[in-house]
Amino acid sequence: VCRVIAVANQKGGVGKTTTAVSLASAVAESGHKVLLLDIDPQANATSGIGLDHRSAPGIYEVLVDGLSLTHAVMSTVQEGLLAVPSSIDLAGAEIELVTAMSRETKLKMAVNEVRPFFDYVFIDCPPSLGLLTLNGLTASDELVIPVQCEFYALEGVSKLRETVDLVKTNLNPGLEISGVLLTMYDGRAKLTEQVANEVRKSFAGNVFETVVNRNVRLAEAPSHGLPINKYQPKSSGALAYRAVAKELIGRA
Amino acid sequence: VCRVIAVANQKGGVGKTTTAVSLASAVAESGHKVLLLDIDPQANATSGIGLDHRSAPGIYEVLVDGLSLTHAVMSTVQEGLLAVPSSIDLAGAEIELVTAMSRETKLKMAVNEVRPFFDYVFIDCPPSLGLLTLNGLTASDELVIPVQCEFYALEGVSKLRETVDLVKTNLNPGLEISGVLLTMYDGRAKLTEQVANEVRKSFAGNVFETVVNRNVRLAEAPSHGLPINKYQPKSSGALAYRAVAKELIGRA
Ligand SMILES: Nc1ncnc2c1ncn2[C@@H]1O[C@H](COP(=O)(O)OP(=O)(O)OP(=O)(O)O)[C@@H](O)[C@H]1O
Ligand SMILES: Nc1ncnc2c1ncn2[C@@H]1O[C@H](COP(=O)(O)OP(=O)(O)OP(=O)(O)O)[C@@H](O)[C@H]1O
Ligand SMILES: [Mg+2]
Ligand SMILES: [Mg+2]
Repeated sequence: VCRVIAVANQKGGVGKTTTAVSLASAVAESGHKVLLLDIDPQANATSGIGLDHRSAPGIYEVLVDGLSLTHAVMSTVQEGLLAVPSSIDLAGAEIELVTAMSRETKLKMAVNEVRPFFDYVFIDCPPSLGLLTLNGLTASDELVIPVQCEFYALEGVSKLRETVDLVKTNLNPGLEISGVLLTMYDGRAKLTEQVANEVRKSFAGNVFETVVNRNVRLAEAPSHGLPINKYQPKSSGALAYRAVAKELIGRA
Repeated sequence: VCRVIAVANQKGGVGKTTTAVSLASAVAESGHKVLLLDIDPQANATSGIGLDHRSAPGIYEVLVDGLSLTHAVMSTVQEGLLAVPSSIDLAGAEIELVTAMSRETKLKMAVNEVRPFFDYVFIDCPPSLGLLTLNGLTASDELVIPVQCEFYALEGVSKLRETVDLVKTNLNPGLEISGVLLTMYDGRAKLTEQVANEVRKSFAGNVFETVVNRNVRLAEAPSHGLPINKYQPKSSGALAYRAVAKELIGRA
């Protein structure tokens, strides 16, 4: 069975891309067949996994021109991990898709074609609740929500939950939150504990045991085009995402 | 003369809201009449300045219903600073505006009406290059670009510059970049220096001298609904934003 997992949170800079890239790579490292889809026009996951976002075809051609995903996949530095690059053109797709037929389910149709080839599909979403993120949520079985342990990130979580409910009612009844991941966790900061407690209360039982501490290696890895398990395999960042991968696989 | 300044960068979590709120408050503290507009559906600047984002009317009514800004302004804890709140409804405005007449200039028309009452107007933009940010860039004379000193934030800067050129050619010929602000600066981290050098090279002469160091007080302030100069007036964050305000006022 293929598990399709969106990594989404409309709050910016909470660690969505870092989580999608690190998690996809850690799950592939443990022997599974994994596909990473970058549906953010910023194309950060594309460069974070070492691909060129000017290379075509990519996710834009899949969503707007109906290209099959199999024609856009590329191999990566991690064995078992394939990826489909995003590109800057995708920024135009949000407006182009508004008037298209079945605009929210374009990605779902494309992903359903490739499910037989993969155990896991991870989708890195942009920091908004527009048509691209709606496509990501509609195509997915599960949702991982990275939450930075700070005040503004906490505010957005209730809005995200509302959106998930809307998607479940109208577009994808099977969508479930598979877990909230606390990122950039700093055990010494009072604010971190306050936010973590708040999140654990409102998502009781659905918060990953593993927290991802702030670790400069995670911020350095993308400048080398490498996922953390290839850049610094023994860093606290790599260990944390291996532990998250183990929890995620165990939650099937 | 009223200076209208957008604070924008499509990369998420780089310090746009922290900059808009802190800078607006510091400029008001130094005796100027200031208006803060929150055009992000996340409404972080609204709660960061202590307003309620469920209160109506707000920026949604201005953009979609044509309400005058004067009917939406609210006073804040900082003397000389008024603000117009955002709300979650604004997320729908992007799709609603797509088919509207002169959709990119709605905010510009509203802002031009209130210029006589203010010395500075700051506009906090969402992390995307959609219609809301386009409205912000079209309404503005200047643009302040916060850049977090990390790799992904660097990647987005060239795309932002392209968008600014497009806006200048098609919608707002007078738009100028008034400065790039380096945020969450950590002098000990190699990555910070690498990114800072890259930014100073590509924006020669247009980077604020002041850098804003990572300072936990800045992350704590919004949970109290206070700008940093009211929450911890002697913190390094408050001092940094006072220095940025001074530079900005001097750059007229
Ligand atoms: N645990 C961590 N420790 C240190 N730095 C981190 C950590 N997680 C992410 N980062 C860094 O923080 C920044 C924001 O993370 P990232 O870009 O993954 O967030 P995002 O939610 O994908 O942002 P966006 O909303 O723009 O898509 C990046 O520069 C990233 O390298
Ligand atoms: N100099 C700083 N030191 C420490 N924390 C900071 C600093 N600047 C901002 N922050 C914190 O970092 C997080 C991201 O900042 P902020 O929300 O202002 O960015 P943004 O660009 O407005 O995000 P978005 O893209 O979601 O609109 C917030 O939790 C904020 O409190
Ligand atoms: Mg991202
Ligand atoms: Mg913001």
